[in-house]
Amino acid sequence: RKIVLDLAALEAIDPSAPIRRFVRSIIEARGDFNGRILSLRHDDLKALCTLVGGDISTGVAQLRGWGVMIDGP
Amino acid sequence: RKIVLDLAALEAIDPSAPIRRFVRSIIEARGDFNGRILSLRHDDLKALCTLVGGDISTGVAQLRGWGVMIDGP
Ligand SMILES: Nc1nc2c(ncn2[C@@H]2O[C@@H]3COP(=O)(O)O[C@H]4[C@@H](O)[C@H](n5cnc6c(=O)[nH]c(N)nc65)O[C@@H]4COP(=O)(O)O[C@H]3[C@H]2O)c(=O)[nH]1
Ligand SMILES: Nc1nc2c(ncn2[C@@H]2O[C@@H]3COP(=O)(O)O[C@H]4[C@@H](O)[C@H](n5cnc6c(=O)[nH]c(N)nc65)O[C@@H]4COP(=O)(O)O[C@H]3[C@H]2O)c(=O)[nH]1
Ligand SMILES: Nc1nc2c(ncn2[C@@H]2O[C@@H]3COP(=O)(O)O[C@H]4[C@@H](O)[C@H](n5cnc6c(=O)[nH]c(N)nc65)O[C@@H]4COP(=O)(O)O[C@H]3[C@H]2O)c(=O)[nH]1
Ligand SMILES: Nc1nc2c(ncn2[C@@H]2O[C@@H]3COP(=O)(O)O[C@H]4[C@@H](O)[C@H](n5cnc6c(=O)[nH]c(N)nc65)O[C@@H]4COP(=O)(O)O[C@H]3[C@H]2O)c(=O)[nH]1
Repeated sequence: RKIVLDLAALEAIDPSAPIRRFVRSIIEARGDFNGRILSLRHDDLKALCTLVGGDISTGVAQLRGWGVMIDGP
Repeated sequence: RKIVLDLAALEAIDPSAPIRRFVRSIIEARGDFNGRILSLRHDDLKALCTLVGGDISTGVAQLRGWGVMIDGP
């Protein structure tokens, strides 16, 4: 499943700072300044969940709970 | 270096059929029907060169010779 993040929702979640830094580095590597949405590789899920501080199921639950994942596992 | 292919130029090169099939599979996986240009991952270079029938330097030389690589190694 494609991981799709809602960038506006992400900005509003203070504790998501480590995720925002990761997202910012991908935005800059691409030059993708659409500002609304960012699709990431399935392979990035592990890194994202580690940055949230848990394993895959904890990380996905947290991202869902924050309302920042438009699409994902 | 990003690998960027010129899709119009590629269509005109008969012996590039294996490359065109690889490119078509990525276009369909993405739903990317812009039809002019396709950027591929640096990691795809090995697969591309194998499909051209050689190692990396032979494959890159062939893609350059055909005029289908807008940007690459
Ligand atoms: N639609 C689509 N296009 C793809 C995909 N994979 C690669 N590309 C295209 O191929 C270019 C080069 O990819 P790269 O060498 O892996 O080089 C990439 C990669 O190292 C990194 N990067 C970009 N997006 C992501 C991401 O979502 N996850 C990860 N882990 N790295 C990324 O930044 C570099 C530059 O990215 P771009 O400027 O976007 O440039 C990308 C993009 O135009 C894909 O799954 N879908
Ligand atoms: N996952 C995803 N990422 C997107 C999408 N639209 C834009 N991006 C990201 O935002 C960067 C800038 O896109 P751009 O200004 O539209 O301008 C783009 C576009 O006009 C064109 N381009 C280059 N490669 C491709 C390609 O493989 N497919 C398409 N459709 N356009 C490409 O060259 C410019 C630079 O492309 P990139 O190096 O790929 O860099 C792209 C890409 O990393 C999208 O729908 N999905
Ligand atoms: N080897 C190879 N495979 C490719 C390429 N383009 C697409 N794919 C395959 O097709 C799937 C869907 O690509 P997408 O619709 O562009 O959907 C992509 C795209 O929106 C975004 N993405 C991933 N990497 C990049 C990147 O380097 N640059 C940009 N701009 N977007 C990326 O994340 C989404 C999910 O990526 P994945 O889970 O990895 O899933 C990708 C990947 O398995 C390519 O150039 N080379
Ligand atoms: N800027 C940006 N937009 C995103 C992203 N994820 C989703 N979208 C939006 O949602 C649609 C599907 O994106 P995709 O799955 O990456 O699937 C994309 C992607 O695989 C590819 N694509 C489009 N533009 C580019 C580009 O500039 N560079 C590359 N590498 N691929 C592109 O063509 C497919 C269809 O693109 P669209 O019809 O334009 O429509 C795109 C775009 O409007 C993202 O990470 N960044």
